[in-house]
Amino acid sequence: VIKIRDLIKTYGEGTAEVQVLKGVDIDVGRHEIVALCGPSGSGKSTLLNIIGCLDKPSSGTYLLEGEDVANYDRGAQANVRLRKLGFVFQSFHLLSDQTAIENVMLPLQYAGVPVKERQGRAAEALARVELQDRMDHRPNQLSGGQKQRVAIARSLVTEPSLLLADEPTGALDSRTGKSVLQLLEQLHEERGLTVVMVTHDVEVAAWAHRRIALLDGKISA
Amino acid sequence: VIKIRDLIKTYGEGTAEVQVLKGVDIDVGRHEIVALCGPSGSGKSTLLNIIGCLDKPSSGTYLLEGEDVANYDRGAQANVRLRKLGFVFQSFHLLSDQTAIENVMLPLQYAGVPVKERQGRAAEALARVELQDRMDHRPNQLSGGQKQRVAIARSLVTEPSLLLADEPTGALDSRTGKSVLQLLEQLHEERGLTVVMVTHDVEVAAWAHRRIALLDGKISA
Ligand SMILES: Nc1ncnc2c1ncn2[C@@H]1O[C@H](COP(=O)(O)OP(=O)(O)OP(=O)(O)O)[C@@H](O)[C@H]1O
Ligand SMILES: Nc1ncnc2c1ncn2[C@@H]1O[C@H](COP(=O)(O)OP(=O)(O)OP(=O)(O)O)[C@@H](O)[C@H]1O
Ligand SMILES: [Mg+2]
Ligand SMILES: [Mg+2]
Repeated sequence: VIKIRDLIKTYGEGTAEVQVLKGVDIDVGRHEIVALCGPSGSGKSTLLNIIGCLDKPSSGTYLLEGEDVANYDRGAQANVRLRKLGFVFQSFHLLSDQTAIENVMLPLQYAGVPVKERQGRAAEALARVELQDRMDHRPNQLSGGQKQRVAIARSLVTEPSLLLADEPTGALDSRTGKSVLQLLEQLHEERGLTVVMVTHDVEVAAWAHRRIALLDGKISA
Repeated sequence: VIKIRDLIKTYGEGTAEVQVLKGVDIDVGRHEIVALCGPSGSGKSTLLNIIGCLDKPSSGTYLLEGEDVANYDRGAQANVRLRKLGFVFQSFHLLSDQTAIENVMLPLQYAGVPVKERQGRAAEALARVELQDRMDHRPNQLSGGQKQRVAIARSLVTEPSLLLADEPTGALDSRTGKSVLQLLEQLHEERGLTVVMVTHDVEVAAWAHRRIALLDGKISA
């Protein structure tokens, strides 16, 4: 599903240049659940954003289900994301002027799903993360963990085959975090969902099938 | 230091009314390190915001170092925060158009500290959270855990006697999180810092002197 070779990502220029990813190789197979771990600032979000076609590498190759996406333009990247991916951002990126259910309906709208079906699917996605009582709240009327769960619901509502999640349980208490993992487990069994998740949580990393450690921009395990 | 009785916080009206805090009593003594724990949505951030004079209760009393702050107006609240508190927000609230060091200098500017001293103290605060190499980066050039550490540095730069922190290690890996706790431990020993921190992390809660559990808007332990 994911094949990455010699990935390099550099920010800035001249004396301000920072090489964040220093030649990364990654393989993720269909239906795998992979945890990406590493210290703060090691490059995990940067790597996940490139995998999620939200950013481009400075150099290197990236094949997503055999498609050579590393050098796609913005329009093509958006197209890949809509067709194939769900993404949970480290800082959620919800629209502040829309309710929880409106935020979750948005990807379905981009996919051309009719409004009645959008509403039903979004409501169901929110119920699965225990937010049925918060559907009409806007982000500033939600707790940190509730916002995170809206972001999770939004990432799954289009039924993607690949979920990319940046610290998806970071704002959740232990019980709520476990129930999110159970949801992903269930989708994995029912639909063969492939998951790459960044996590600091040792228990979440242990739950995954495999762990990849990133240290100072390089894979160390 | 903190004396709270019968605290109630309600949002919304009529059928949309949500009673988030349902009569909370809390005492925090000088130099105590208290962890506030509870499920997602239980009211922890709401309670911490009231303690931090960022919000007002719907009813109940709150004495901060003997000062009756529950019904202060916005100007008086801002004054209390500047004089007494450091606050680490769950979503950091950094200024996106300012660098890390400028963000950390800001509270000192409000406190009337001269610019050379502001720069020195802000640089030192950032060094203590291991961000000496990221001082001139703006928030969108920082990782999640780096932003969190900037927020921590900013909360401590005015040398407050009371630190209120909403999930201050939530975005940090285990080692970086421990070094933040060591910093707080050190400030506690050197200056008698009092700390109330919301946390989902069992190890952070264990490190505190005492734990308060919030369940559905009420203290349960
Ligand atoms: N402005 C608001 N209007 C209506 N309800 C609100 C508002 N702000 C917060 N709430 C509700 O208050 C409850 C408590 O929110 P709070 O942010 O205090 O929870 P929390 O314990 O910090 O949760 P988390 O661990 O997820 O951060 C939540 O159920 C939330 O939906
Ligand atoms: N636009 C940018 N310009 C310069 N440096 C950047 C930029 N974006 C990120 N960085 C740097 O790249 C490094 C990696 O960032 P990244 O967000 O990938 O880390 P991370 O592993 O996700 O960390 P965390 O666990 O704290 O979220 C950091 O040191 C950060 O300062
Ligand atoms: Mg990150
Ligand atoms: Mg909270």
